[in-house]
Amino acid sequence: MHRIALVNQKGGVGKTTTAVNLSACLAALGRRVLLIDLDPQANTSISFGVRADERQRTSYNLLRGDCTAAESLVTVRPNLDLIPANIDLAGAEVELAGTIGREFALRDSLRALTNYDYAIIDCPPSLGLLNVNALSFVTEVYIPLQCEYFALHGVSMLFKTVGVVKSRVNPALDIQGVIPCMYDARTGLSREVVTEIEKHFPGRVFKTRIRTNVRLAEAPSHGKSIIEYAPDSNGAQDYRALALEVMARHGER
Amino acid sequence: MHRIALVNQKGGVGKTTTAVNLSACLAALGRRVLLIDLDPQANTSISFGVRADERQRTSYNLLRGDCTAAESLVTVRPNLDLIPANIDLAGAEVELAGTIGREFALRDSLRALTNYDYAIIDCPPSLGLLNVNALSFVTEVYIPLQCEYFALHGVSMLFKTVGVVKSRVNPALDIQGVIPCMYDARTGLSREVVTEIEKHFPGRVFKTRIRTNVRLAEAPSHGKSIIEYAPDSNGAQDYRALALEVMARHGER
Ligand SMILES: Nc1ncnc2c1ncn2[C@@H]1O[C@H](COP(=O)(O)OP(=O)(O)OP(=O)(O)O)[C@@H](O)[C@H]1O
Ligand SMILES: Nc1ncnc2c1ncn2[C@@H]1O[C@H](COP(=O)(O)OP(=O)(O)OP(=O)(O)O)[C@@H](O)[C@H]1O
Ligand SMILES: [Mg+2]
Ligand SMILES: [Mg+2]
Repeated sequence: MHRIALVNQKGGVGKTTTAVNLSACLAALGRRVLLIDLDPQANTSISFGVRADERQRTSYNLLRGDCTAAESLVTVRPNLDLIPANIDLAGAEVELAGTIGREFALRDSLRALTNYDYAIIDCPPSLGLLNVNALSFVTEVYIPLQCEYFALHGVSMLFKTVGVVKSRVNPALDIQGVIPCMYDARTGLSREVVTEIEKHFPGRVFKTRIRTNVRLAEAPSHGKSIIEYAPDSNGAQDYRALALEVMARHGER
Repeated sequence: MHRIALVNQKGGVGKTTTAVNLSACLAALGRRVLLIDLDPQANTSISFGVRADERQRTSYNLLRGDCTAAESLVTVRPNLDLIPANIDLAGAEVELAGTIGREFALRDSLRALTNYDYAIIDCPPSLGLLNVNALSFVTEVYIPLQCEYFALHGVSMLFKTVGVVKSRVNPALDIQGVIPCMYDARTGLSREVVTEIEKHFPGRVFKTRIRTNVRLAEAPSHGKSIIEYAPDSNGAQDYRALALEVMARHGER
């Protein structure tokens, strides 16, 4: 099972949009995908129409050991299971703070789930305990980067966190990919930013640029992925292309 | 002196772009503006070309009492003084955590600075001690909201924080304004989102919509405000209109 975390402590850069649509495209291409919402804002869950406010079997309950992974699953599409989040997760960082081995709450809770080709985690915009749990479970970090002037600011803090987790807790962890998001093809700014990103991450930046496309912003309000909502849009084309690129990197297809 | 904090714990919604350009427009219209960068990412400072990494007189030093407010000022434009930030500010939350009266570090450090019409604070995307310091100093909260589906998610957390500061620490504090940012005039989504926002904040949403305009994203890389970089652009028009609306609300002009 390939384990991927979508991480960037900056907000609004495309983590959720990528979690939802990359997962949907991989599932549509026949891969079995486990999508884990680890953000108290639960945007990934809401994007699939899963409002888990009253639910007692979410990623929060999983971290606390109140339920099993199998109990927390919601099948949202063929080949696509979701572990949803809700606002209770906001308390998890404080509640787990004093626990021994608190970085491994997620990893330990997911031991029994191996029946997938991909596990993909949508992370909150921070570098706290929820992110550390994701980083202690996965082997691959993909960084969605917004193609704008400040895109690379703060990336060194992310590197530092990944480095600490790798050296102390999870030697298999690596920053494997950078996804250029919100790419505005009409202007020079996005192109300059991507050139800069490629200098910092040689060989790791995905060839696929996710272009700005209002369909991607509209789809969540309909509870649909982009390939259902607007299958011919640029957004759908780009995420299908990204899914194929991700599979190729894993030697599939 | 009118004291305004630009607050929203979500990232990438337009706080910095508004801090920079609203301040620049107010200054150009003859108001004396004190702009305070309270974000360790220092995007507001960088947008004016002020890289304060080595500087020992920043908002961080101010909070710790290492320098006076007057010593921390940088005049970036006529009528516009900046108190810059740098990454050291990331440590402030932890360092001040144990201090008695830690919410008042900013307020107390700014007592001597009254020679301005407006003090405007750019806040980081969080609800921690830096934000609490801003909220303990100002009387007005403006919330920049990105005109997208998830705009109102999480706003209740912001309300809660403002409410706690108001009741325990700063009775004069109020959420006075909501600024619709990144408004995409070509699609229905932004219009629907603003209608929703106006239901939640009757009478407080600014009439000015800040439309998406790539010039606003380009200007920071040139160290310029939008009215210098692209004075005829939609971005410049919208921020000038917002500045006039802000002044009208304060009975000016
Ligand atoms: N390529 C795109 N084109 C148009 N809109 C986009 C695109 N990618 C994302 N968006 C929109 O931008 C906003 C932010 O994106 P998203 O929620 O994916 O970011 P995020 O990194 O998950 O944010 P957060 O840190 O708050 O969780 C959303 O409204 C989303 O619909
Ligand atoms: N109206 C607009 N049109 C086009 N781009 C915009 C607009 N407003 C902001 N941007 C761009 O969107 C990105 C995020 O905006 P900004 O930095 O102002 O948000 P923020 O709320 O300060 O983010 P953070 O929480 O990370 O500090 C920046 O690259 C900015 O240049
Ligand atoms: Mg998200
Ligand atoms: Mg900012």
